[in-house]
Amino acid sequence: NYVMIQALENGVTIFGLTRGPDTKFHHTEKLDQGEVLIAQFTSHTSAIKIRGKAKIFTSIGITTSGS
Amino acid sequence: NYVMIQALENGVTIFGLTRGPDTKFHHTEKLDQGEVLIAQFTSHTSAIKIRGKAKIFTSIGITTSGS
Amino acid sequence: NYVMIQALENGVTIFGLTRGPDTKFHHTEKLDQGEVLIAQFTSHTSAIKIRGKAKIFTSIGITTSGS
Amino acid sequence: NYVMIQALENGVTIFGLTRGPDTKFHHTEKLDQGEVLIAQFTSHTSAIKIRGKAKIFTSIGITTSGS
Amino acid sequence: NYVMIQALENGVTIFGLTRGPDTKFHHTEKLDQGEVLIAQFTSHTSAIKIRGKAKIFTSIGITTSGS
Amino acid sequence: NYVMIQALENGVTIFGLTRGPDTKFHHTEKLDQGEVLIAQFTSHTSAIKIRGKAKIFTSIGITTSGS
Amino acid sequence: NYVMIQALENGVTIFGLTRGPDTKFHHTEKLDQGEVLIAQFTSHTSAIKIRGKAKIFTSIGITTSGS
Amino acid sequence: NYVMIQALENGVTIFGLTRGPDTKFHHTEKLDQGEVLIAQFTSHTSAIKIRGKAKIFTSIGITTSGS
Amino acid sequence: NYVMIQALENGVTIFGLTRGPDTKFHHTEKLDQGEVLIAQFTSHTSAIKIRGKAKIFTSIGITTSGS
Amino acid sequence: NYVMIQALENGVTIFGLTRGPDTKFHHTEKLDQGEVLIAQFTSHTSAIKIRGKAKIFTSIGITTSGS
Amino acid sequence: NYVMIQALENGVTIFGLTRGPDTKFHHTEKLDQGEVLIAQFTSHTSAIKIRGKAKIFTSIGITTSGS
Ligand SMILES: N[C@@H](Cc1c[nH]c2ccccc12)C(=O)O
Ligand SMILES: N[C@@H](Cc1c[nH]c2ccccc12)C(=O)O
Ligand SMILES: N[C@@H](Cc1c[nH]c2ccccc12)C(=O)O
Ligand SMILES: N[C@@H](Cc1c[nH]c2ccccc12)C(=O)O
Ligand SMILES: N[C@@H](Cc1c[nH]c2ccccc12)C(=O)O
Ligand SMILES: N[C@@H](Cc1c[nH]c2ccccc12)C(=O)O
Ligand SMILES: N[C@@H](Cc1c[nH]c2ccccc12)C(=O)O
Ligand SMILES: N[C@@H](Cc1c[nH]c2ccccc12)C(=O)O
Ligand SMILES: N[C@@H](Cc1c[nH]c2ccccc12)C(=O)O
Ligand SMILES: N[C@@H](Cc1c[nH]c2ccccc12)C(=O)O
Ligand SMILES: N[C@@H](Cc1c[nH]c2ccccc12)C(=O)O
Repeated sequence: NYVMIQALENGVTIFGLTRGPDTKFHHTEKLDQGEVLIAQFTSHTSAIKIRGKAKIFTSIGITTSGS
Repeated sequence: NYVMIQALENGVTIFGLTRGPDTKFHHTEKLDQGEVLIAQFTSHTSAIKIRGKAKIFTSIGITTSGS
Repeated sequence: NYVMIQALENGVTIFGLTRGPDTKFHHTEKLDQGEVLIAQFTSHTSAIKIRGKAKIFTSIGITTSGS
Repeated sequence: NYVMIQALENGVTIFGLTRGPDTKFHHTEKLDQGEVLIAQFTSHTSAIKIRGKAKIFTSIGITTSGS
Repeated sequence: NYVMIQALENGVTIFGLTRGPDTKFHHTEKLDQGEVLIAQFTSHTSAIKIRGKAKIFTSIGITTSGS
Repeated sequence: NYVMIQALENGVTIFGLTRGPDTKFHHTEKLDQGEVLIAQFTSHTSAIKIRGKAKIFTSIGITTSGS
Repeated sequence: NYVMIQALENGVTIFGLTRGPDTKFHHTEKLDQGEVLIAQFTSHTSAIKIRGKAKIFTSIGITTSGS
Repeated sequence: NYVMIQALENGVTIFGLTRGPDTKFHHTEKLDQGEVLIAQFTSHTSAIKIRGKAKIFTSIGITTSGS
Repeated sequence: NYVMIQALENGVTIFGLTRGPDTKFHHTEKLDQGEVLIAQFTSHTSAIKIRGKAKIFTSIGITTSGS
Repeated sequence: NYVMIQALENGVTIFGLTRGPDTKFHHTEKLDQGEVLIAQFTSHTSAIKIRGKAKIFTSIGITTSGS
Repeated sequence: NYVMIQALENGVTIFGLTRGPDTKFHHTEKLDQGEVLIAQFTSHTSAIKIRGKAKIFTSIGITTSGS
């Protein structure tokens, strides 16, 4: 119940969206090229948004964002 | 119990539909080309609608909307 | 426990049928060509009816309605 | 824990049978050719009967009724 | 935990046997050729008996009764 | 957690053995050739004995009794 | 969590061993050639011993005792 | 959550080791050639030791002891 | 629900990010070349960030960070 | 949730390590060549150490210690 | 949810890291060449660190540390 995001360029941005009736960004994590974030869905995070070029691994498939 | 949506053009719109006796849009998320949203079904979201050209990954299959 | 429906023509109609002793339509969602709805079974929805030409993805198989 | 029924002709009839000590029809759903019903087993429905020509998808196999 | 029975001739009979210390028929369902019954095991039904020519689908195998 | 027994001759006998400290027959079901019984293990039945020629389907294998 | 034992000769003996601090035989079931016993592990039976020539089906493998 | 042991010679010995802070033999079962014991891990048995030539079936592999 | 990280160079840094409304680093683990850390997601750690060249094993895929 | 250890030489030693804040040996089991121990992880044993030449079967792989 | 570590040289060190808000070493286990440790994640251990040349088996992959 987690996803893995590997930045393929500097400045990749990962947004955590709030769980609940409102949907806002509660956290923004910046990754430089090569850095990896492995992040769960949690009681505070029910959606994750990725901006910039990154390889994204999930249990339902793998894709490259930014292209 | 999450889906991944990757915008293949600017202006892709993702609607969260309310869980419960009524079905309304509680949130609209706009994606630009290449951006990715990974979103769970939650106690507030029991259906997701996608408008525009996007690659959609789910545990029951992969498709491209907008075409 | 969700299904994905992709409209292959305008005017595809998706009906949510009520859970419980009575079976009525509690919601009707209209899709235009290319639009996608991903919908769960819920405490209010125990059956889903689809009218019109659409690709339907489920864990028990994939079919094209309307034909 | 649901089945999918796609009508291959007009007038396909789907009966919901009551859960409990008695077995009666609590709901009858009519499908025209091409229409699809995706229906769960529920606290009110413990058996489903299909009359007419339809493609039936279940987790234990696929068959065509009416033939 | 359900089975699917498709009648291959008229007059196929499906018996529901009671759960509990006694084993009796609590319901008899008649199927005409081509008709299909999809039936769960329930708090009232712990065994199912089939008489006549029918295709029987279960999670542990498929067979044709009556032959 | 059920088994399926298809009689290959008349007079196939299926015994339900009691769950608990004692082991006795609580029910005997007779099958004629071609008839099928699909039976669960239950709070009253923790063992099943089969006498006569029958095809037996279980999750751990398929065999033909009586031979 | 059950096993299936098919006697390949007369006089196959199946012993149920008691669950708990002591290990004794609480039941002995005799099978004639071709007869089949399908038996669960239960709150009274935590081990099963087989003497004589029989085919034994389990989820962890199949073997022939007595040889 | 059980193992199956088939003696390949007379005098195969199966020891049940106690669950808990102490580790002692609470039961010793002797098997003659061809005899089979199918034994669960239980609230009293958390380890099993086998001495002599026997075929051992487990969910994590099959081996022949004594050699 | 754990991941394995093997450092391919000296100075690989693994950050544990806090679970809850705030997202901060609660622990930083340094690995020298060849060293391996196997780390769970926990009630205190809901995201893990990796900086430097390392092989990363997860249930959703394997990648090499730092490149 | 158990492992199987088969001694390939005399004097193979299996240590049970205590669960909890301290890590000590609570039991040492000696195996002679060919003997097999099948041991669970328990409320008292959260790690197992093996010294000497033995074949070790686990759900995550098989190896030969001592070499 | 355990891992297996087989030392390929003398002096392999396995550290147990504490579960909770702090991350410290609560135990250090030394292995000589050929020795094997099979260790669970527990209420006291939420991360494991390995230093030295060893083969590491996990459910998410196998690797050799120290190289
Ligand atoms: N706040 C929303 C966030 C969300 C999750 N999945 C979504 C899908 C579409 C739109 C919003 C969302 C929720 O918890 O439900
Ligand atoms: N409010 C509805 C939304 C919904 C979920 N699945 C559906 C299928 C069809 C129509 C509406 C829905 C519910 O929670 O049940
Ligand atoms: N109200 C019905 C709806 C339904 C679900 N599955 C069905 C199958 C057949 C007919 C009706 C249904 C119920 O909750 O049970
Ligand atoms: N009322 C019955 C309906 C039923 C379910 N499965 C069956 C099989 C055979 C006959 C009837 C049934 C019950 O809930 O148990
Ligand atoms: N009344 C029996 C019915 C039954 C289920 N499985 C069986 C197998 C054999 C004989 C009878 C049965 C019970 O609930 O247990
Ligand atoms: N009364 C026994 C019946 C039984 C189940 N499995 C067995 C195996 C062997 C002998 C008897 C049995 C019990 O419930 O445990
Ligand atoms: N009375 C023992 C029976 C048993 C089960 N598995 C065993 C393995 C070895 C020896 C005895 C046993 C118990 O319940 O635990
Ligand atoms: N009494 C010990 C027995 C045991 C189980 N697994 C072990 C592994 C090694 C040594 C002893 C054991 C316990 O229940 O934990
Ligand atoms: N504090 C956040 C950390 C987090 C987990 N997954 C995330 C995804 C995106 C951003 C932050 C996070 C939480 O527990 O939810
Ligand atoms: N006492 C420790 C034993 C242990 C389990 N896994 C470990 C890994 C490394 C070091 C020690 C351990 C615990 O229960 O947690
Ligand atoms: N004390 C930390 C240890 C830990 C587990 N996984 C981690 C990942 C990164 C850093 C530290 C950790 C915790 O229980 O959460």
